[in-house]
Amino acid sequence: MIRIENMYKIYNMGDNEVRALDGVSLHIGANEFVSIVGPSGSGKSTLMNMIGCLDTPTEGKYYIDGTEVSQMRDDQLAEIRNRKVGFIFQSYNLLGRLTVLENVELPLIYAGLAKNERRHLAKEALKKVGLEGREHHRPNQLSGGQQQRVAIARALVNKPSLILADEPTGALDSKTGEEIMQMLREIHQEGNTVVLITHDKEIAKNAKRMISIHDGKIFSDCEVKYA
Amino acid sequence: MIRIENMYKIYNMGDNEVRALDGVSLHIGANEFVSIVGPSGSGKSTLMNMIGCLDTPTEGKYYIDGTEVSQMRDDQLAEIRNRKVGFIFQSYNLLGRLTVLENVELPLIYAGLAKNERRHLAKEALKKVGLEGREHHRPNQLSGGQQQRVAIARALVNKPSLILADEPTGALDSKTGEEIMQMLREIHQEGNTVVLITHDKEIAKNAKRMISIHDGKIFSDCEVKYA
Ligand SMILES: Nc1ncnc2c1ncn2[C@@H]1O[C@H](COP(=O)(O)OP(=O)(O)OP(=O)(O)O)[C@@H](O)[C@H]1O
Ligand SMILES: Nc1ncnc2c1ncn2[C@@H]1O[C@H](COP(=O)(O)OP(=O)(O)OP(=O)(O)O)[C@@H](O)[C@H]1O
Ligand SMILES: [Mg+2]
Ligand SMILES: [Mg+2]
Repeated sequence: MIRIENMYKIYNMGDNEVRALDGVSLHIGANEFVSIVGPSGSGKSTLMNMIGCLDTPTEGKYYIDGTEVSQMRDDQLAEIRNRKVGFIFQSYNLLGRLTVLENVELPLIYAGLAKNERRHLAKEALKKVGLEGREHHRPNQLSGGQQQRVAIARALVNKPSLILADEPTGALDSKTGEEIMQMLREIHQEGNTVVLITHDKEIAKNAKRMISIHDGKIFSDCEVKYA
Repeated sequence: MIRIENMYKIYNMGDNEVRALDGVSLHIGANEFVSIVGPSGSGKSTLMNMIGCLDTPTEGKYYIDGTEVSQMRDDQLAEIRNRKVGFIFQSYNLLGRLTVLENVELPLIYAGLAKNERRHLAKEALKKVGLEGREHHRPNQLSGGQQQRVAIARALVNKPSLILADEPTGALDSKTGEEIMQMLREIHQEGNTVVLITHDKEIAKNAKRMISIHDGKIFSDCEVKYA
C-alpha cells in the first residue's frame, strides 16, 4: 500500500544542514497497525508528513498503491489528502476562527456531503470523543486535551482508510487516552491502516509493528509479540 | 507562600456555563514540589494561570507571600510575572517571528540585563536542553519536542523562584523527558517551588505532594510516600 525508497529530507540552513530524513526505505501494507517511535527531533513527524503527501522529499521515491506520488496530478494528490488520509497533527492545526463543529465538518465539505448530513456526522464524531455541548465554541475556549480531541474527531469523521496519528494522546489523561486508542483499534479492525507516532511505550504496544527512528534513519523494525 | 481561598472561575456561554474552577482552596508553601493531576478539561491549566497571575478569578482570593493579588499595583504584578515566576505553557507560546535565541532572551530583557550577558545566559540555557546549534532558527523550523524545550529554556533562564510547568514533557521521548525532570528536581533542591501539571503518573512521582482535580474541584491532596 505504501512504499518509500531511499528517501532524504535535507534542510540547508546557511552553513549547517539538518538531515531530517537520512536514507529511509519502508513498506507498509494494507490493514497494518504500525507505531513509529524515537527521540525528539529524530524525524518522525517529517516521515509522517511524507506519507500523508503534505511534504515532498529532497530525494527518493514514494509509491501509494503502486503509483509514484511525484508523478501524480494535483487532483489525485488532493483526493488522497482529503478522502483517503485522516491526519491527527502533533499541534492539532485547528482553524481558530471556525467553531469546533465547523472544524470537524471540514473533511466532509471536501467529500461533497450536504449540510445536514455533515452536521449530523460531525456532531456524532464530537460525541464520540466526549465533547458534546462544545460544538459552538472556538478552539481557544477549550483546554489542551479538548483541542486534541477536536483534531481527532476531524481526522476520523470521514472514515479514511489510512490514519496518520502524530502523538494523538499527548495531552490526554490515561483514561481519555485509552478511549482514543480503543477508537484506533476499532478502525484498524475494520480493515484500515493506522500509523501512530508516540513517545509512550504503553501506547506503542497497541500496534503490531514498531519502527524505531534515530537521526533520520530507521534503527529497527520489530514485530510486537506480546499483547 | 501561595494561598488560594474559595476560588471560582466560571465562563458564561449563552445558555450553558462552564465552571472551570468550582470552589478551590489551596496552600502551597516555599520550597515545595507539587504535582497537579486530573482528567482533560478538569481545570488544571486554569488553576495554574491563576497561580501565575495570568488570569483573574470570578470569585475568591489569592495571596502571594501574604499580599492579596487583586490589591496589587500593576507594577507589582508585572514584577511577579516577569521575575519571580517561570512559566512553561501547555502550548509553549513561543513568538514565531523571533529566533529561538531571542525567545529565550525575553525574560532577561525584563530583568534589565545587558545584551552580552543575556546572549550568554540564553545560549547556556539552550545548551542545557540539548538545542545548541539551533539558536538562529525560528520555532516553525523545529520539531514539536524541540519547541517544547525552547519553552523550557525560556522559563528557567531567569532562575525564578516559582516554576509553573504545564505538561513540560508532553512532547518528549522518555530519555529527554527524564533530563528535563532532572533539571526541575535540581531547581527544587536549590530552594525553589515547583508546581507541575502532568498526565503521566511516572512524571508525577517526582513531586512530594500530588493534588488531584476533577470538574474544577480538588478531589484529593496526598503526600507521596514512595520515591
Ligand atoms: N475561554 C474559555 N471559555 C470557555 N471555557 C473555557 C475557557 N477556557 C477554558 N475553558 C474550559 O474550562 C475547563 C477547564 O479548562 P483547563 O484548560 O483548565 O483544563 P485542563 O485540566 O488543563 O485540561 P487538559 O488536561 O485537557 O489540558 C474546560 O472545560 C475548558 O473547556
Ligand atoms: N522547516 C525546517 N527547517 C529546518 N529544520 C527542520 C524543519 N522542519 C523540521 N526540521 C528539523 O528536522 C528534524 C526532524 O524533525 P521532526 O519534526 O520530524 O522530529 P520528530 O521526531 O517529530 O520530533 P518530536 O518528537 O520532537 O516531535 C528536527 O531536527 C527538526 O528541527
Ligand atoms: Mg514530531
Ligand atoms: Mg491543560
